[in-house]
Formats: sequence, C-alpha cells, structure tokens
Amino acid sequence: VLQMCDVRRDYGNGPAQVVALDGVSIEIAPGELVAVMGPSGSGKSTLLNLAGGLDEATSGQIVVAGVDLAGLDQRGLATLRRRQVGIVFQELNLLPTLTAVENVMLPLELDGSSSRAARAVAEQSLVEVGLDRKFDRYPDDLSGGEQQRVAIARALTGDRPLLLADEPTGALDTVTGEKIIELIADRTNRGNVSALVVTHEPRVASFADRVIWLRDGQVVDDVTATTA
Amino acid sequence: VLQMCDVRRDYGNGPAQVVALDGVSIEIAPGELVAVMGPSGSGKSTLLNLAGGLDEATSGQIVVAGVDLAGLDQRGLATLRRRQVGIVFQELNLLPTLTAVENVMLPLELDGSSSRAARAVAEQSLVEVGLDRKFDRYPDDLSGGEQQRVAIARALTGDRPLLLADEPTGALDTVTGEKIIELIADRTNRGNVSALVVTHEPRVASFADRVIWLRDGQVVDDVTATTA
Ligand SMILES: Nc1ncnc2c1ncn2[C@@H]1O[C@H](COP(=O)(O)OP(=O)(O)OP(=O)(O)O)[C@@H](O)[C@H]1O
Ligand SMILES: Nc1ncnc2c1ncn2[C@@H]1O[C@H](COP(=O)(O)OP(=O)(O)OP(=O)(O)O)[C@@H](O)[C@H]1O
Ligand SMILES: [Mg+2]
Ligand SMILES: [Mg+2]
Repeated sequence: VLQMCDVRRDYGNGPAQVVALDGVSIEIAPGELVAVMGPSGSGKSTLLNLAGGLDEATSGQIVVAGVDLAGLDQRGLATLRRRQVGIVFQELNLLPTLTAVENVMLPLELDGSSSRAARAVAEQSLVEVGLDRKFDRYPDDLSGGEQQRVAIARALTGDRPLLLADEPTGALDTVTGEKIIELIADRTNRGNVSALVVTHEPRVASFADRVIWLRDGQVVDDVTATTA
Repeated sequence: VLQMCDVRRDYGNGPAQVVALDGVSIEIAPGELVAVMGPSGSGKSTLLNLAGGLDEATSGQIVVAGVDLAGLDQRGLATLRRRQVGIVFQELNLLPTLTAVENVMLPLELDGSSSRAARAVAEQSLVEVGLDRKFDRYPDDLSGGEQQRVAIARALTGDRPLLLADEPTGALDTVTGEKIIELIADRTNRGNVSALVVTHEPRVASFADRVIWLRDGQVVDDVTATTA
C-alpha cells in the first residue's frame, strides 16, 4: 500500500540547509497499523506529508496504492489522495465555512457521490467518533478535541486503503483517544485499510502492529509487536 | 492570583443552547500549579479563555491579579493580559509574518521594552525550550512541536504572575513534553508564578500541586497532590 525507498527531504541550501528526512525506507502492507514515534522535529510530519503526496521528496521513490508519485502532477496527486488516502493533519485543516457534516462529506461529493448518499455516510462517521449531536456546528463552535474528531471522521470516510494520521489523539482526553485508535485498529483489522499513525502516546502505539522510531530524519528502529 | 466564582458560560438560546461551563468556582494561590483534566468537550478551553479575559462569562465573577474582569473594556483586558497573563492557546496563535524570536519578543515590546532588551530575553526563553538554533525561522517552517514550543516560550516571558496553558505538550514527544512541564513547575516553585494547565496526560498532571477534573461544564473533583 505504501513503499518509500531511500527518501530524502531537504529544505534550503548551503550552510542553512535542514535535512528533514535523511534516507528513509518504509513498507506498509494491506491491513497493517504502523505507529511512528520520535522526538519533536525528527521528521514525522514530513514523512506523512511525503506519503500523502502533499510534499515532494528531494530524492528517493514513493509508491502509494501501486502508483509512483513522481509520475503525477498536482491534479493527479489530488485525485489519488481523494480516492486512496485519508489524512488527519497535525493542524486539522477543516474548512471553516462548512459544518462538521459538510466537511466530512466533501471528499465523497467531489468523487461523484450524491449529496444524500454522502451525507448518510458522513453522519455515520461522525456518530462513530462521538459527535452525533454536532453535525451542523461550524468548526469555530467546536472544542479542540471535537474539531480533531471531525478531521478523523473525514479521513475514515470512503473506504480508502491508506490512512495517514498526524497525532490524531493530541487534543483528546485519554478515554476518547483510546476510542479513536480502537476505531482505526478496527478498520485495519478488517484487512482493507492500512494506517500510518504519528503519535507520542505509548497507549496509542500499543495498538500498532509495528512501531517505527525516527530521530534526526532517519529510521532508528522498526519494532514488530508480538501480539498475544 | 485567580478567583472564579460561580461562573457560567452558555452559547445560544432556547433548545439549541449549549452550557459550556455550568457554575464553576476556582481559586489559585501564588506559586500554585493546577492541572485541569476532563473529557473532550467538558469545558477546559472555555475555562481558560474566561480566566484570560478572552471570553466573557454569561454570569459569575472572575478576578485576575486582584482585578475584576467585569470592570474592564476590551482595551483594559488586553493590557491586563499582556502584563499579568501568559497564555499558551490550544491553536497556538503565532503570528505567521514574524519569526520565532519576534513572536516571543512582541508582548515585551508592546509593554515598552527596547528591542534589544526584549530580544535578549526572548532568545533566552527559546533556548530554554530547546529552540536555540531556530530564532529566525517563520512558524510555517517549523514542526508542529516546535511551533508549540515557541508559543510556550512567549507565554513564559516577562515574569507574569498567571500562566494559562491549553494542552501545552499536545504536539510534543514524551521527553520534550516532560522538559516543558518541568520548566513550568520550576517557575511556579519559585513562588511568583501560578499556572493553570489543561492536559490529558497523567505525567504532566503529576507535576501539579492540585488537579481539577471537569465534566459537562462542572468541577467534579479537586484533588490536592500529597507530595513526598
Ligand atoms: N462557539 C461555540 N458555540 C457553541 N458551542 C460551543 C462553542 N465553543 C465551544 N462550544 C461547546 O462548549 C463545550 C465546551 O467546549 P471546550 O472547548 O471548553 O471543551 P474542552 O474541554 O476544551 O474540549 P477539548 O478537550 O476537546 O479541547 C463543548 O461541548 C463545545 O462543543
Ligand atoms: N519549511 C521548512 N523549512 C525549514 N525547515 C523545516 C521546514 N519544515 C520543517 N522543517 C524542519 O524539518 C524537521 C522535521 O520537521 P517535522 O515537521 O517533520 O518534525 P516532526 O517530527 O513532525 O515534529 P513534531 O513532533 O514537533 O511535530 C524539523 O527540524 C523542522 O524544523
Ligand atoms: Mg509534526
Ligand atoms: Mg479544548
């Protein structure tokens, strides 16, 4: 579902150059839930942005759902993302002029669903993240954790094979956060969704099949959980 | 330093009314570090926004550093905040057109410091949160956790007696997050700073003198830590 081969991402040139990712190779199989951990600034968001085609690697190859990202233009990347990749951003990126349910429906409608079908699916996703009475609220009128859950509902909608989540429980209390990671694990266990989840919380990582550790832009450990 | 007496905050009217805070009373003494915990949507950010005068209570009294907020206009509130309250917002609120050090210096300059004095203090704060080589970066070119640390440095600058922090370690790995709460605890231990810290992380709460639990807009527990 995701293959990254010797991927580098630099910013700038010369003495001020920052190496955000320094030769990273990762493979994720169908149905795998992989957690990414590491210090602040170690390259986790950069890794996710590259995997989602939101950023371009300086060098190295990235293949998502069988498609080499290097061969796609901006429009091709947007279409691939909409159909194959659900993303929960660290900064959420909800549209402030759309209600919660409209935000969740949007990718489905853009892909050709009727509004009625999209709304039904979107409402179901919002119920699953515990926002059953907040469909018609605008992001500004929601708490930080409620906004994060709308972003999660949006990413989980539409049966896309790859889910990328950047600190999806960062704004959530422990109990709600656990429900969210259980929801994600439930989807991956059914075998058709894979997830790459950046987190700094050990309880969230405990649900993963593998934990990848980053430090200074490099993979320093790739631990497979021994499930009981 | 902070007294809130039977504070309510409602949104809207009639059947759609949301009661974000439902009669909350809290007192914080000089040098106290108080953690606020509770489920997503329980009113934690609302509590902090009211304490910082960023929002107006529907009813009840709020006194900050001896001043009743009800007697202040917008300008008076802004001045009180700038001089007496350091705030770390859940959405950070850094100015994108200013560098890291300029963001941290701003409150000091607005209060009359010379640029040179303000810059020296700001650089020191950034060093304390581990951002010693990123003074001149713009927020857009920083990782999520780095942006959060700039916001923390800004809130800790200027010897203000009340620090309000909304999930200040939400975007930080466990090690960096611990350094940040130790920094805050260090300030409160010297006796002249009090802190009200919203968090969902037990390790962060473990540094507090008291933990206040919110649920559905009400205080349901106020636990004093028995320090060894
Ligand atoms: N502008 C608004 N209009 C209507 N309801 C609001 C508004 N802002 C917040 N609320 C509601 O008030 C309640 C408390 O919100 P608040 O942001 O204080 O929660 P919180 O404890 O900080 O949550 P989180 O942990 O998710 O950040 C929530 O139910 C939220 O939906
Ligand atoms: N636009 C940019 N220009 C220059 N450097 C950048 C830019 N974006 C990120 N960086 C740097 O690249 C490195 C990796 O950033 P990244 O956002 O991937 O870290 P992260 O692991 O997600 O951190 P966090 O846990 O704090 O969110 C950091 O050192 C950061 O300062
Ligand atoms: Mg990040
Ligand atoms: Mg909040």
